[in-house]
Amino acid sequence: ALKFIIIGMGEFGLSICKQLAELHLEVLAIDREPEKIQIAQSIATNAVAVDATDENALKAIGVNKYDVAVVAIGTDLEASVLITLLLKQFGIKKVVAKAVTELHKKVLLKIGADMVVLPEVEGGKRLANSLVGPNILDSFELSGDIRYVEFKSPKSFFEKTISELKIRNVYNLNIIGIKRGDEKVEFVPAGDTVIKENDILMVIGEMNDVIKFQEKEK
Amino acid sequence: ALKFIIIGMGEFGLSICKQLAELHLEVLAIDREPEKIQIAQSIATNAVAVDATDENALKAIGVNKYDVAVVAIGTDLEASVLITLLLKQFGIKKVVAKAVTELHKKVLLKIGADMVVLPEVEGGKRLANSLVGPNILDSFELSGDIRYVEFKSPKSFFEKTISELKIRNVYNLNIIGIKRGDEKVEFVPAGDTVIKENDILMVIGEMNDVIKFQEKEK
Ligand SMILES: Nc1ncnc2c1ncn2[C@@H]1O[C@H](COP(=O)(O)OP(=O)(O)OP(=O)(O)O)[C@@H](O)[C@H]1O
Ligand SMILES: Nc1ncnc2c1ncn2[C@@H]1O[C@H](COP(=O)(O)OP(=O)(O)OP(=O)(O)O)[C@@H](O)[C@H]1O
Repeated sequence: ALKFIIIGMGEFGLSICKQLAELHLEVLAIDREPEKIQIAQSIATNAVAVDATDENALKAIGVNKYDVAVVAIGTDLEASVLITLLLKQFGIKKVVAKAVTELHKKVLLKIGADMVVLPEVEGGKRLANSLVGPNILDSFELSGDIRYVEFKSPKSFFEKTISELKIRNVYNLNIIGIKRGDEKVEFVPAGDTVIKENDILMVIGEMNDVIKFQEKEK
Repeated sequence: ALKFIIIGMGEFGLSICKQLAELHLEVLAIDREPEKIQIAQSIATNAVAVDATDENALKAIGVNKYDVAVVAIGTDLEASVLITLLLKQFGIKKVVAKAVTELHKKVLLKIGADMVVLPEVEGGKRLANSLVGPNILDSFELSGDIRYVEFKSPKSFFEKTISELKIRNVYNLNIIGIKRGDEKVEFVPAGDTVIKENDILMVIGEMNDVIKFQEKEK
């Protein structure tokens, strides 16, 4: 199983530790502040207070034994760049770094980060997409050009079957699930499924088609 | 069409403005710092420098005319609580607030926020999920109990059809799309589709089933 090292116990780093621990994975938490390590102790497999820009300290912890590292430091670009460089030097296969701006991201990718995430920017985009239609409950990019949208069934859909509505033909969207009250989700529903009032439709499709539908919906 | 007011031009708030503007929606950007408003001017429909805790200033801008407001202030809980309260008082139907911790979230919900988002915490959880398997390219909660996973087709799947693999029966997962190189995504592929090396499988299912599959994968 993969072994993880997370550096920087801000809300982002701590949340990563929590989720990995919940999946029963081995995770080492690093932060230079003892109080942050105190909190991380009860969450991560191990937690050590060190300054991650200190090459000797990293060596002493044996960072080279880890498969994946996340540099979860947002405010100090210099530190996150230096730490990323050191971790790649130590041979860690996958180093993910947090960035706050697109410029930070460019720098981190140039110096060797395998992946860069911007939780604030990505979260803002996702929230915006979910707010554009009163019927839209959630909406985000699945990947590349594909978007997922979850919305309350519009009145015009009530009591019609999926085939009848020709959703694929008319809207170029695909219904991949229907949520009905507390019932289990019906995944990839059959064409003769009748859409009811209060059904929540889970749809995927290409960006342009989903946006067209969202704009039509609002 | 809905009219939006975004208060707080940090990376999160600014990103919301960008995305709404890209969808051709009317958005007013608010921040008390003029330099932040300078940046927002080129992105939002309108941008005004005011202290959003000032009830008279909010009245003067005519906040009551807006349908959706986002209070994108993370570090100052007092300010975000006060602003949320004022916006609800002014009659804005949907007020979304950013929070940094779960405790902040509880407070904001109690005082009337319609929705609270934690971009750092949610981003951390999502990143963790996408890191757990070497073949897993992305993974996140679609909603409630349902998770989406994108992963490189495992060797054991090559040259077999979807029906043959009995993915629904064996893993209780649903293939909702296949990405093959630069080709368009094939949504809801037919059961006789043959899975090839390098295919990226887009799968949805309930949390437990996806986690079981992910743990088996790693
Ligand atoms: N050189 C370093 N070595 C180890 N830990 C560090 C180093 N520099 C910063 N940190 C730690 O990284 C953590 C996150 O730093 P950051 O400045 O990004 O905080 P933050 O913006 O509040 O994080 P978040 O947005 O995730 O809540 C802090 O707990 C800090 O102590
Ligand atoms: N009372 C207020 N009225 C208007 N704007 C405010 C008020 N208080 C704070 N802001 C603005 O909110 C913005 C975001 O504040 P915050 O302290 O959350 O910054 P941040 O953590 O850097 O944001 P982000 O994480 O989104 O980048 C700042 O630009 C700040 O000027």
